[in-house]
Amino acid sequence: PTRTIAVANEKGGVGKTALVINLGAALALKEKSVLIIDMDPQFNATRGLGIDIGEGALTVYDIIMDEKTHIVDDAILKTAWKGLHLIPSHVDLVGADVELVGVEGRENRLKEALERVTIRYDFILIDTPPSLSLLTVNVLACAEEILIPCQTHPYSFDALDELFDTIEGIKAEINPGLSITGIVPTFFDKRTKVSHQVMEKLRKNDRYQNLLLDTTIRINTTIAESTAAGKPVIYYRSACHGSSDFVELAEEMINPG
Amino acid sequence: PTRTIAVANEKGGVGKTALVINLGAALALKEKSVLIIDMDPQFNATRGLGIDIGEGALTVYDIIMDEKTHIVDDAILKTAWKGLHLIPSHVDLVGADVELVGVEGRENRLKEALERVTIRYDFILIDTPPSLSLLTVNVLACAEEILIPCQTHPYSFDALDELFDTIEGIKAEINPGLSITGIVPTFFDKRTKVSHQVMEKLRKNDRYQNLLLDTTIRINTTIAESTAAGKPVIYYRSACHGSSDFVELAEEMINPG
Ligand SMILES: Nc1ncnc2c1ncn2[C@@H]1O[C@H](COP(=O)(O)OP(=O)(O)OP(=O)(O)O)[C@@H](O)[C@H]1O
Ligand SMILES: Nc1ncnc2c1ncn2[C@@H]1O[C@H](COP(=O)(O)OP(=O)(O)OP(=O)(O)O)[C@@H](O)[C@H]1O
Ligand SMILES: [Mg+2]
Ligand SMILES: [Mg+2]
Repeated sequence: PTRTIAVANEKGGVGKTALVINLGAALALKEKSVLIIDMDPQFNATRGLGIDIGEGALTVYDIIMDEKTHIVDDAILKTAWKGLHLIPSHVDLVGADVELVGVEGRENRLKEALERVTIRYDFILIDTPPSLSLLTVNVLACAEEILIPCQTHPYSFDALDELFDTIEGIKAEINPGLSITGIVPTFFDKRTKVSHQVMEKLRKNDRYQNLLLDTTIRINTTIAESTAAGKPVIYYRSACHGSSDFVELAEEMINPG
Repeated sequence: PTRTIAVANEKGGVGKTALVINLGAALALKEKSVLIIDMDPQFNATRGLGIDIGEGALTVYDIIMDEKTHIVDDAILKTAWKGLHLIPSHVDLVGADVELVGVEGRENRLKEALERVTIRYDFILIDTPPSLSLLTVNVLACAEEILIPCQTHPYSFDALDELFDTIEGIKAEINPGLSITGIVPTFFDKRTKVSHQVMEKLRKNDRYQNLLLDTTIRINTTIAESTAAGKPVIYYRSACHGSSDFVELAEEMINPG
């Protein structure tokens, strides 16, 4: 069965988009078929995959706002890498929250759209914006799993409680099938005190300790460089920390310990 | 006259909160009176200043949502450092966008509240969430200046165009007095190609090149460590890159080159 995974943390800049692009590419490298859905109005996942959507191309905005007309498969783009597809985002998505206020079932728009996808994927990874607004709720309403990148900095750790509360609310009211697959520490720098402090806090916390994945994504400037090249890091420079960490994460996702 | 300065960039994690807290503290060190306003529902500026608001304390949510009753001065807290005051944020602020939909003049709620502040400040610095939603529009509607932290990473540079377009829209329709004081490069790491690439792009771009401030905030893990201690970095460790960069920025703000 397809694994639909939301990647979310309302704290900004913790590595959500990096995780979606690079885990997606690493899974495709292992012969999995992967669909990335970019639900961030800043369309960083679309940009980071080197995709420049022309005028008139279908985006995730169209499939959420306009239920009946669009054939969702038409919005799916092939990336430059085998097995890695994308439904791109668009800046117009920023208006969806307000445009859908008061609309019945607005939290299930993405879920209904994805039910119309006819292509079968092994993994669907969904990037979210840095907030717990309607766009993120739409993603949590349709995903079965959620992967939480946690930058090893204090503010990112502090954001987890609110995120966990929101997930419990979604489970209770909208999507009982949603479960947390794990917390992935990101930007880990073994030279800094703050990284070790936050890892320690994650390991000691009753709510989070059993959800910590084995894989940690280390700080690695090659990951940032690869976004300028519009490539996943494994195709930008395969021999770097970033590439090996995301390949390890893909293995852990396929064969949980 | 008081300088009211918005610190904004819709890209997440670029150093907005770090700028507000640490520039604010450095200005107070130079005998300026400073009010920080935390307009992020994740209340990182409140946390980073070591403030734990008790139940029932007035926050920026109260002064925006409930115009008539609250005396805004009552929401102002003193921090541990002379000359540095704060109007704290609260998680309830996340609902303001939707709660104010359709309300006449909702974009000017913060502006009207600030007009009722009786204490005179030299600087008012306002932290914003990573989006261009109603909360950020409220801040841009009342500020005269905007300071834009730009992480020296590609996505942060890419976010500038949309931000500049939004600012032009606000100037045309809501706040003709708003002007961009400058772009502050952040997380600059002289060892990495990506930092130099982005600096080069900023210097070559017609729209941004004349707005680049002289001061660059270098990457410095002590800044992240100081947030765990709930202190501005100049009071956490005065002899580090972070402290000297923010002191330099304060000097540049007081005496523009
Ligand atoms: N492990 C890492 N090491 C170094 N740089 C990284 C790492 N992961 C991500 N980055 C870079 O740091 C920046 C922030 O990461 P990214 O944009 O993926 O975070 P995000 O959570 O998606 O941000 P937003 O909240 O704005 O959506 C980007 O420039 C990215 O390329
Ligand atoms: N120059 C710097 N060097 C190293 N770390 C920094 C620097 N500036 C900020 N940080 C740290 O990086 C993280 C992101 O910065 P910060 O939270 O200030 O960004 P932000 O733009 O306010 O994020 P958000 O979009 O979530 O509001 C924080 O943990 C912060 O302490
Ligand atoms: Mg992102
Ligand atoms: Mg912030």
